[in-house]
Amino acid sequence: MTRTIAIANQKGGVGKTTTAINLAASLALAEWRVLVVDLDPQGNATSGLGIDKNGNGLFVYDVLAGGADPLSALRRTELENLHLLPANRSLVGATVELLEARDRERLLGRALKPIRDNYDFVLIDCPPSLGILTLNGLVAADTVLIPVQAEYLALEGLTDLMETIRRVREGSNPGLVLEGILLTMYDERLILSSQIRADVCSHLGSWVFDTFIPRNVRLAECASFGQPIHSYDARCKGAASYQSLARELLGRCNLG
Amino acid sequence: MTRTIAIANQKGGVGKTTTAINLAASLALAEWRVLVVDLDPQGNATSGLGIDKNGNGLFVYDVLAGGADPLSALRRTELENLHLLPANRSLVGATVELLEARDRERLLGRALKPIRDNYDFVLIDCPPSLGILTLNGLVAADTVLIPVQAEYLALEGLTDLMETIRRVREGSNPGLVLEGILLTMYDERLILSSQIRADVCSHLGSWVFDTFIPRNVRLAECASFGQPIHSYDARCKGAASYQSLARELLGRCNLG
Ligand SMILES: Nc1ncnc2c1ncn2[C@@H]1O[C@H](COP(=O)(O)OP(=O)(O)OP(=O)(O)O)[C@@H](O)[C@H]1O
Ligand SMILES: Nc1ncnc2c1ncn2[C@@H]1O[C@H](COP(=O)(O)OP(=O)(O)OP(=O)(O)O)[C@@H](O)[C@H]1O
Ligand SMILES: [Mg+2]
Ligand SMILES: [Mg+2]
Repeated sequence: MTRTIAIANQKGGVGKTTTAINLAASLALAEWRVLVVDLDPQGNATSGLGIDKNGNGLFVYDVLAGGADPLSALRRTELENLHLLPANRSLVGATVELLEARDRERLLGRALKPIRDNYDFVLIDCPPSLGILTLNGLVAADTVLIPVQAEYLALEGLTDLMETIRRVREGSNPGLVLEGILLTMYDERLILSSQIRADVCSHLGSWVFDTFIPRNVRLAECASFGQPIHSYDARCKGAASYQSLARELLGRCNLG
Repeated sequence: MTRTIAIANQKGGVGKTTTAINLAASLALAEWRVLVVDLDPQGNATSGLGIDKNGNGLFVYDVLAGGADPLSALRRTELENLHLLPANRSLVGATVELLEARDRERLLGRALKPIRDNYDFVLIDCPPSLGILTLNGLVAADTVLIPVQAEYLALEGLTDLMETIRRVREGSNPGLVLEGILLTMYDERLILSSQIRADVCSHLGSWVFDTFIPRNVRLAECASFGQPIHSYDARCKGAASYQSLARELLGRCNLG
């Protein structure tokens, strides 16, 4: 039974892409079959997995707006069990084009249907907005994983995001539930980090993953080499924290 | 002669809002009259300047899509010379509505015309995307200031942003030029920071501000108190770096 998880937060720079890549890699290394869908015109998940955004081949734009076969747009990555549906700048145009399509928020869900069963997990990396692309991600997903940077401005947008998820549940995707809230870039030396953690836990309690991701420069460095953290530095705190997240996620799905 | 500066970068979390608020405050403390325009539905510049996003009164959405008088939407802040055109979640709806308007990318420029001459500087805080709101910011602006986090993923989007600026210059705003590239969250202890700085300087040389903004938790903390850094902790490195940026900016405009 495939589990499709949208990784979303309209606040920018909170660790959506870093989580999509490294959670996917942790699951793939544990022999689960994983698909990452890059839904951000920036294409950071695409380059972070070592795929050339300016190269030939099909991208998610061709599948969403051009009706291309999703199977022909899939890319292999350096990890056996990890495939990618890549994105690039062509997706910028899609935001206007998708708005004019019928059933515009269901295009991704429809495109993934023929390929979804080949995977145990599908992780969708959403852009930093609540526009039509993120809406497509939320409608196509079973659950939503929300990375929250342990800083004040990242807390601000949580209510808007929860409101959007509620509306998607009442409208196009009645089965949508929260997978969990993941604290990222947590710096144990800072009072701010522990204050935010206390705040998030008091409001959202059991939704907050026990695992939190520490601030760790190796996670920022690995992106420039197009590698998940496990290939770049498997012994660092960043790699360990994403593996612990994968174990916790599997435990929540009774798959561990 | 008013100078309108769009603070833009589609990469999320690179310090756009933190720069808009604290550069504006530094200029206002030096007796320049400054207007901050919050163009992000997240409304982080609005709350970062202590204004209630859920309160009464008019917001930038009412001015852009509802034809309200911009003068009646302006808010005072705790700093005498600093006014704000606030934003809130209502702006999310505008992205669809603005797309259907005639001259859709000129709406902000037109709205600012009657009030712009009351200020020496207008700083526009753009959302993390290259959509219709950022386009309005670029068309309304004289120059663009691009905050770049000293990390790899923030470099990736620079070419797309420069391409977008070039197209706006060839289309709706022939006078648009680059104000400069500002390195943010620079951590002198990390090799990654100095590598990125060397990379940016080799490609963009004289466009890069001499001033860079160090990573400084006080800058993250002050946002939760709705205060610019100068009111929260005037002696920290964050406050000093934004004041040095203001001086450098004034020097570039021969206003120092
Ligand atoms: N735990 C971490 N420790 C240190 N740096 C991190 C960590 N997680 C992410 N980063 C870095 O922080 C920046 C923001 O992360 P990332 O790009 O994954 O966020 P995002 O939410 O996907 O951003 P966007 O909103 O632009 O899509 C990147 O430069 C990334 O390399
Ligand atoms: N120099 C700095 N040192 C430490 N933290 C910083 C610094 N500048 C910004 N921050 C923090 O980093 C986070 C991102 O900054 P900010 O929100 O200003 O970026 P942004 O580009 O406006 O984000 P968005 O793309 O969501 O609009 C915030 O939590 C902010 O408080
Ligand atoms: Mg991302
Ligand atoms: Mg911002």
